[in-house]
Amino acid sequence: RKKRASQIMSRQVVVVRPYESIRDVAKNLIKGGFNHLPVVSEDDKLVGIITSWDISKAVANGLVDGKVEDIMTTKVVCAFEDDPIETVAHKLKKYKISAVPVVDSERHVIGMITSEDMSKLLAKGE
Amino acid sequence: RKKRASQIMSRQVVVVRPYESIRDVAKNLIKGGFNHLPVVSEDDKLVGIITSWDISKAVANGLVDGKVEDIMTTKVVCAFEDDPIETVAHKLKKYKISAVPVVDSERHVIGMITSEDMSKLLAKGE
Ligand SMILES: C[S@@+](CC[C@H](N)C(=O)[O-])C[C@H]1O[C@@H](n2cnc3c(N)ncnc32)[C@H](O)[C@@H]1O
Ligand SMILES: C[S@@+](CC[C@H](N)C(=O)[O-])C[C@H]1O[C@@H](n2cnc3c(N)ncnc32)[C@H](O)[C@@H]1O
Repeated sequence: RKKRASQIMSRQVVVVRPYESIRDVAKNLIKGGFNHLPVVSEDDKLVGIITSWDISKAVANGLVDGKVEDIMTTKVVCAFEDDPIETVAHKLKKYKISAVPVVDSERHVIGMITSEDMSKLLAKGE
Repeated sequence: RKKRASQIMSRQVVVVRPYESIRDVAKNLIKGGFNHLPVVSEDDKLVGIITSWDISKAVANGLVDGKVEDIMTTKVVCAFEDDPIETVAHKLKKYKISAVPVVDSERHVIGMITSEDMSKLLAKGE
């Protein structure tokens, strides 16, 4: 009965690398229609997260010609596949964030949960 | 028992005008720590919405030197004070958006609800 992260996470996750340009990341967000992108290293391990908020910050500071690694957040709040939904919601609330990557024991990204996914659980008929 | 929009909306809403610059809007989003800003006319009526996603789109298209009215969304999905929470969640899901302004009968903005506010309702202890 109790829903877990694996049941609501999106599994088709687009990732970016630290050396990519902010402009290319912006194009990825628009093409995908989402706001968050996990940043992974050469061996596909999670090393950061970059969001449309970070890109807005780059605009505010006149830094849009930079790279992902210049503006990404490195201390990433994550979720695990079998986290109960209440735990995921608690993490979003505590850190005032709108998405958490779901990682496996080796820190590979296996999914993404956004506050929009959480809100869908409250929509009528759910 | 049934929660309504008025109970979870934030009431301190920062608004912007159509003629303001994209750079100034970005500064507003960063200062406030949020992603959405309602756009209002001279007589404080809702005429659009601009988000960090729109700013990312401006970065993708090389348009960051423009104005709010160049990139804002004009057909705004809104909520009303006595909308049940399920209705608000349904609107967010249907239009694939992460926030709705709450307006009164004269289209004045009296609050804002984000998918983060919705997600908080699922956090343990709620
Ligand atoms: C603190 S939030 C404030 C705005 C809004 N609450 C949101 O989440 O977009 C924005 C910052 O949170 C960071 N962030 C987003 N998701 C994160 C996560 N899962 N772990 C750590 N930081 C994250 C972003 O990189 C960005 O710098
Ligand atoms: C379609 S969503 C896709 C990304 C993500 N779901 C989000 O909401 O940020 C992004 C677009 O939705 C628009 N938008 C956000 N809130 C809206 C609302 N309440 N009514 C109409 N459009 C809205 C923004 O202006 C932006 O152009």
